[in-house]
This record gives sequence, structure tokens and C-alpha cells, in this order.
Amino acid sequence: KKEFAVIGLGRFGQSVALTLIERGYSVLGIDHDREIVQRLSEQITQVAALDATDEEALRAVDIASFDTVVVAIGENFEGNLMTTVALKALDVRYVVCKTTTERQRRILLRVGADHVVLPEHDAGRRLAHMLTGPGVLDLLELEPGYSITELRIPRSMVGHTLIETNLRHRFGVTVLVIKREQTLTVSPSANYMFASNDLLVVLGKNADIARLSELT
Amino acid sequence: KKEFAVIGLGRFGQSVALTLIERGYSVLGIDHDREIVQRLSEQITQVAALDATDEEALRAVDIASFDTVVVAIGENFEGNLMTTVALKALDVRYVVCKTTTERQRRILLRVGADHVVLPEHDAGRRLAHMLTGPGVLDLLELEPGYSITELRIPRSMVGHTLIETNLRHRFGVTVLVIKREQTLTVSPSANYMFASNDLLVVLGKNADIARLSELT
Ligand SMILES: Nc1ncnc2c1ncn2[C@@H]1O[C@H](COP(=O)(O)OP(=O)(O)OP(=O)(O)O)[C@@H](O)[C@H]1O
Ligand SMILES: Nc1ncnc2c1ncn2[C@@H]1O[C@H](COP(=O)(O)OP(=O)(O)OP(=O)(O)O)[C@@H](O)[C@H]1O
Repeated sequence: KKEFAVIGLGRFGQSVALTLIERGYSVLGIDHDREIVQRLSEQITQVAALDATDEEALRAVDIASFDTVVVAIGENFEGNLMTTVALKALDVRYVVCKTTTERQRRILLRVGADHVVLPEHDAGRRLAHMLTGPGVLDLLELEPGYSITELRIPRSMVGHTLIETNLRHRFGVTVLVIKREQTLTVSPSANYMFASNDLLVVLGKNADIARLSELT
Repeated sequence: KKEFAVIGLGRFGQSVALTLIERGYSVLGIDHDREIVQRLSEQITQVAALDATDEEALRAVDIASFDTVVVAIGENFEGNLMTTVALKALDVRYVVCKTTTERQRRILLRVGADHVVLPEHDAGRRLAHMLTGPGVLDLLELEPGYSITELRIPRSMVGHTLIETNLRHRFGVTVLVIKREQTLTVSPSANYMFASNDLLVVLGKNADIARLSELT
């Protein structure tokens, strides 16, 4: 089984570590704040209090033996950068970093990070999409401007069939799945009758989906 | 057109405000740090430096005239809570908050928040799902344990048709969309031939999708 290390146990790092453990993996959690390490020692497989920018300290916990190391250090970009460089110098196979801006992301990729995420930036975009599409609940952007979106059924569609609503012609969207209570109907047939508590999962351009979600 | 206010212009708040502006909406950005307000005054429609827990200060910028107010104050939960209570006391129609833990979320909902997001928590879960499914790129969880997932095509499927791979019987997953370069094939036909750079968008149980993504 794969082994993971998570450096930086703030809100994001804790969530990564605890979800990996929930899925049955073992995790080494690292932070330079002894209090945080102490508090999490019961929930994380193994913990260590050290400064991750110190190559000797990383060598001492045999960091290179972990398949994947997540660097979840936030505010201090220099610490984030120095840690990433140290991990690659110690031949860690796969390093994932989190950072704040596109510019920082490019720098981290250039010094060897294998994957970089921008959690607050992505979450902010997702919320803005949800706020500007009234019934939008969640979305997965397949490419810029084109997404799979989960939205509440517009009232005017209730009591009509999928073919009667003519969504493909009127909005250019495809209904992939319909969720009603705990039941999921995949690739619904033309004569599916919509009910008031249906949730639609549709694919299309963000602008077309926003038009559909404004339908009342 | 709808008007938005965003209180707290940290990483998350900025991303919400700037994405709303990108989509053509006007935004009032509020922060008690004058330096941040100064730095963002060119990019955000209107800005104000004030302490959002102060009801008089909120009344002075006519906060109740905004359709939606996002409270993006992080580390200081008390400030987050007092701001939410003040907004609801001033009759703001729709208040969205961000916070860190489930417990804090329940408290915010009880004092009147209309919607609460946990950006770092959700981003951490999403990354952990991606790390434990080798080819997984992104996912939209429709209900706990059941999601739509974007994943790289397993090598052993390349050169075979959809019907030959028999995914529904072997893994219990449905292929909703296939992405190749900039082309999206929705509800692919049985004789679709897979290529090495295809990305699959599949629906199924997280555990079944993880099994599929471990296929080499
Ligand atoms: N050099 C370092 N070595 C080990 N741990 C570190 C180092 N620098 C920072 N950390 C730890 O990383 C964690 C996250 O850092 P920080 O709080 O700056 O980021 P953040 O982006 O606000 O976090 P989050 O949003 O995940 O709560 C903190 O717990 C901090 O103690
Ligand atoms: N009472 C308040 N009134 C107005 N602004 C506030 C108040 N309290 C905090 N803020 C601002 O909210 C912003 C976000 O707060 P903070 O940095 O504590 O959270 P954070 O969760 O680390 O942010 P992020 O992850 O979005 O960067 C900061 O810019 C801060 O100045």
C-alpha cells in the first residue's frame, strides 16, 4: 500500500491527512508547531515536529521512503519553496504543493513540484459560479468555460418530460444524470417526467448553464 | 443585475470578488486592513475599509442593499460570527460564510447564515481522493461515496472499443463523457475506440472508480 507524508498541518493539510487515513492509508504528519503535532498525534498514524526546510531533519524521518509528500505550508512562500527544493534534492518521487497565486505555482513547478493546487483560489471561483447561477449547487470544470453542473430543477420544468423541455435546442445543454432523493437516473430517457425535488446534472457551456439556471 | 459584497479580502475572498467581476457583476469589497483595501481598489468595483463586526459601519455602506453578502473572514471565528449576526440584524437577504469546522458551520447556520462553505476542508478531501486514485484528475461528489470523476485512460484500454472494455460489468461505472484534446464526446457509442490521450468522465461509486483508476 502507498504511504503518504503531509507537511504543514493547517486546515488544508489536516483535511488531506485525515481523508487519506479514512481511506485506509498510513500518513506521517509533520509540522514545526509542537502544539499542533501533539493535538493530532491520536488521529494521524505517525507525527513529527520539525522544520521542513531543514534537509537533515527530513532525512532523519526517511522522507524519501514515502511515495507521495504533500507540502501544505501556506502563508510563508519561502518556507514552501525551500521545503519543495529539499524534498526533490532527497529524491522524493512525487511532491504536491499548495500555494496562493499562479506566479507562485509556476515557480514551484520550475523547482520540481510534480503537482500544485490553489485551494482558496479554486474554492473562490466555485462559490462565485454558484452565486451567479441561482440554482447551481456544485460544478466540475472540464475546460475553461465548459463544465458539468449540479443544479436545482427550474419550477417551470416540473410536470413536463425531458423531451417536452427541449433543453438541448433551447440551451445547448445535455442532461447526464437526474437525482431524486437517493436515486440516480443516468442518461434519462426522453419521456422522463420531472418532479419538484429533482436535481439535474448537466453538461454544457457555463454561460448556457447559467441561462438555464435563471429559468424560474 | 444582482449586486454582491465580499467581506474579508484574503485569498478566498479575493478569488470570489474577482471571479464575480470577471462574470460582469459589480462588487463591494470590505476589509479592516487598509493596506489590502488600497491594493485592491483598482480591481474591485468599490472598496471600503471598516470593521465588519460594527453594525453602524455596515449601515453606513448600506450593506442591506446588496442581494448577497459573502463573509470570508477566516482565522478569527468570533469576528466571523459577529459579522454574520450583524448582517442578519440589518436584514441582508442572503449571507454566505466560510469557516473551518463542521461545528462552526452548524453555529453559523443557527445564527442565520444562509449557506456555509469549508474551502480548505473540501479542497483537502478532493486532493486526497485524487492522490489515492492514480489517474484521477478531478471529481464532483453527488452524494457521499458516489461521484462523477475525471480520470486518465488506463493504458490497457487504449486501442479497444468502449463495448470491448465492458466497464459497466467489470467496474459498475458509466462513461458519461470522453475528452480528447479540445473535443468532448458525450454519451459515447459502444464502438468508440479509445486513444492514449483520452480523459474519461465516469459516474459510479468512489470505491469502484478507484478500482478502475488502479488499472494500468
Ligand atoms: N517550515 C515549516 N516546517 C513545518 N511546518 C511548517 C513550516 N512552515 C509552516 N508550517 C506549518 O504549516 C501549517 C500551515 O501553514 P499556514 O498556517 O501558514 O498556512 P495556511 O495556508 O494559512 O494554512 P491553512 O489554510 O491550511 O489553514 C501551519 O500549521 C504551520 O505550523
Ligand atoms: N472584523 C473584520 N472586518 C473586516 N475584515 C476582516 C475582519 N476580520 C478579518 N478581516 C479580514 O478578512 C481577511 C481574511 O481573514 P484571515 O486572513 O483571518 O482568514 P484566512 O482564512 O486565512 O483567509 P484566506 O484563507 O482567504 O487567505 C483578512 O484580509 C482580514 O483582514
